[in-house]
Amino acid sequence: MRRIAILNQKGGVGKTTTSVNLASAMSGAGKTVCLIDLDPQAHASAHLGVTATRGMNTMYDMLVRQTPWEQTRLQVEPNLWVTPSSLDLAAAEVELSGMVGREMILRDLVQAEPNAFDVMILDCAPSLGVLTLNALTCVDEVIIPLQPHFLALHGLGKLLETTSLVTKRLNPTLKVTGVVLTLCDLQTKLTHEIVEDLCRFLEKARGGKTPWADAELFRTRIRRNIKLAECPSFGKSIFGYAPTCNGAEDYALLAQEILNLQPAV
Amino acid sequence: MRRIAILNQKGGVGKTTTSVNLASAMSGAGKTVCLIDLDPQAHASAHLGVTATRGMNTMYDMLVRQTPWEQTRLQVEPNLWVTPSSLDLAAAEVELSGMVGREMILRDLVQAEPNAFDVMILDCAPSLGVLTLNALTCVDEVIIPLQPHFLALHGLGKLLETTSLVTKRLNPTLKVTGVVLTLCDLQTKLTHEIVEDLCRFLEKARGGKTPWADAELFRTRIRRNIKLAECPSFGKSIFGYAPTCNGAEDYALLAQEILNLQPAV
Ligand SMILES: Nc1ncnc2c1ncn2[C@@H]1O[C@H](COP(=O)(O)OP(=O)(O)OP(=O)(O)O)[C@@H](O)[C@H]1O
Ligand SMILES: Nc1ncnc2c1ncn2[C@@H]1O[C@H](COP(=O)(O)OP(=O)(O)OP(=O)(O)O)[C@@H](O)[C@H]1O
Ligand SMILES: [Mg+2]
Ligand SMILES: [Mg+2]
Repeated sequence: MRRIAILNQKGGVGKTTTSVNLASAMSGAGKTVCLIDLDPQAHASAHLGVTATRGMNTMYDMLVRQTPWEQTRLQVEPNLWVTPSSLDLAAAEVELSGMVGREMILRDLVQAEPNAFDVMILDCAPSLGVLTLNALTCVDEVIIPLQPHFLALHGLGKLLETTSLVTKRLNPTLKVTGVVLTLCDLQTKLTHEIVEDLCRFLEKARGGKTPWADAELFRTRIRRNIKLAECPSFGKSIFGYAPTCNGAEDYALLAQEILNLQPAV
Repeated sequence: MRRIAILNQKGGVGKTTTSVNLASAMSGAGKTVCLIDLDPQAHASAHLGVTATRGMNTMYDMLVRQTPWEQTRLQVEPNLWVTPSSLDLAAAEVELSGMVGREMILRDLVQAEPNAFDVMILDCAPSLGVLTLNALTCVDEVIIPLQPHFLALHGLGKLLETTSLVTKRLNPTLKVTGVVLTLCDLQTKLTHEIVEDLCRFLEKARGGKTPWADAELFRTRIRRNIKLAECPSFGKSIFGYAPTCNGAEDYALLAQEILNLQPAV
């Protein structure tokens, strides 16, 4: 099972949009996929029309009550399952702060079913707290959505530093698979400057010992497309809402590029 | 002194862009302004060219060591001061979790100098944790930047609920002054739908007992404008970088609209 976290502590760079549409594109290509929502905002859940109701098990139950993964997921499309989040999850940061090995709770629950799916994708909150540490400890790969803006690039150093700490102390096999440009206006000067900065940075790190030594800038870039902002209100991925628009084309290409990168683990 | 928090736990809706450019527009209009950066990403600080160095007092010192406000601010423009943030602030969430009255630390430090400035503006992180609670406890007004997208509107209920709890338990005079539409593409159907939903919601609440009963949707809307995304890389507000562009016009208008709303407290 490939285990991928979609992560960037900068807010609003397209983490949820990428998680949901990547999961849907991969399940459309015949892979069995589970999307795990680790954001208390529960936007990945809402994006696929899932709202946590009383009695339904969510991510909160997994982390705070160690409810097995099997009991917290729902099927939403033929090959796609979702483990929903809820607002209670916001309390987990403080509730878990005293627990032994608090960063490893999710890893242990996922490892109980190591081949439950072909791919597992985790949508993270805009922070590097205990929820995100649980994600980084339980996956093998990180994909970083990045809007080609200065403030988004500014935080990349801290994000990579955190993955490096997790590799040293919690999860030695963790790697950054790549960075995907999102919300792209391909013509602007700013985009070119940011892309140049980023390529230079990744080039310099190549072959070193860091978790991002083999990271690449994905060839597929996600163009700005209003239909990607409209589809969450219908509880559908872009493939269920507007399957022929630029957004669907870009995410299908990105899914293909990621699936071609590695043999299924 | 008017005390305003710029707040929305949804990521990437323009909190930092609004805080910095509003502060700069108001200081340009002759008001003395202090911008306080409560986000561990320290983007408001970076936007104005301030990077916390060793030995410099930051927001972390204020909250964890109760360093007086006077010792943590720097002047960056003729009428504009900044209390910078730093990455250490991310640790404050757990470090403060056991402290008595942890939400009131900032309020007490600011109340030691109740008339230090005409206006104080707080930029918040994309979360509703202890840092944001400190902001809500120490201000009188909340301004909510909102991108007219479904996922941004989705979280508004939780944000308002949190302001209501703060009003009940920590800060009885807290009010939501208004919502400002940011990153606006005025032509799209989605914007019209979101604006209608929002107006209907605010209309229904009018005259009630909630902190948002008098909240309005500001007439000024902030249009999408690439220069607003370029200026942070020069360490300047939009007024220092491109004073005649749409972004500068929109934020100058918004500053006027807010200053006209209330007599200076
Ligand atoms: N390529 C795109 N074109 C147009 N709109 C987009 C695109 N990608 C994302 N959006 C919209 O931009 C906003 C931010 O995206 P999204 O919520 O996915 O980011 P995020 O990183 O998950 O945010 P958060 O930090 O709050 O979790 C959303 O309203 C989304 O609908
Ligand atoms: N009106 C605008 N036009 C174009 N770009 C904008 C506009 N407002 C903000 N931006 C850009 O959009 C991105 C998000 O804005 P910003 O960082 O201010 O949001 P935020 O809510 O503070 O994010 P976070 O949740 O990470 O704190 C930034 O790269 C910023 O430069
Ligand atoms: Mg998200
Ligand atoms: Mg910000």
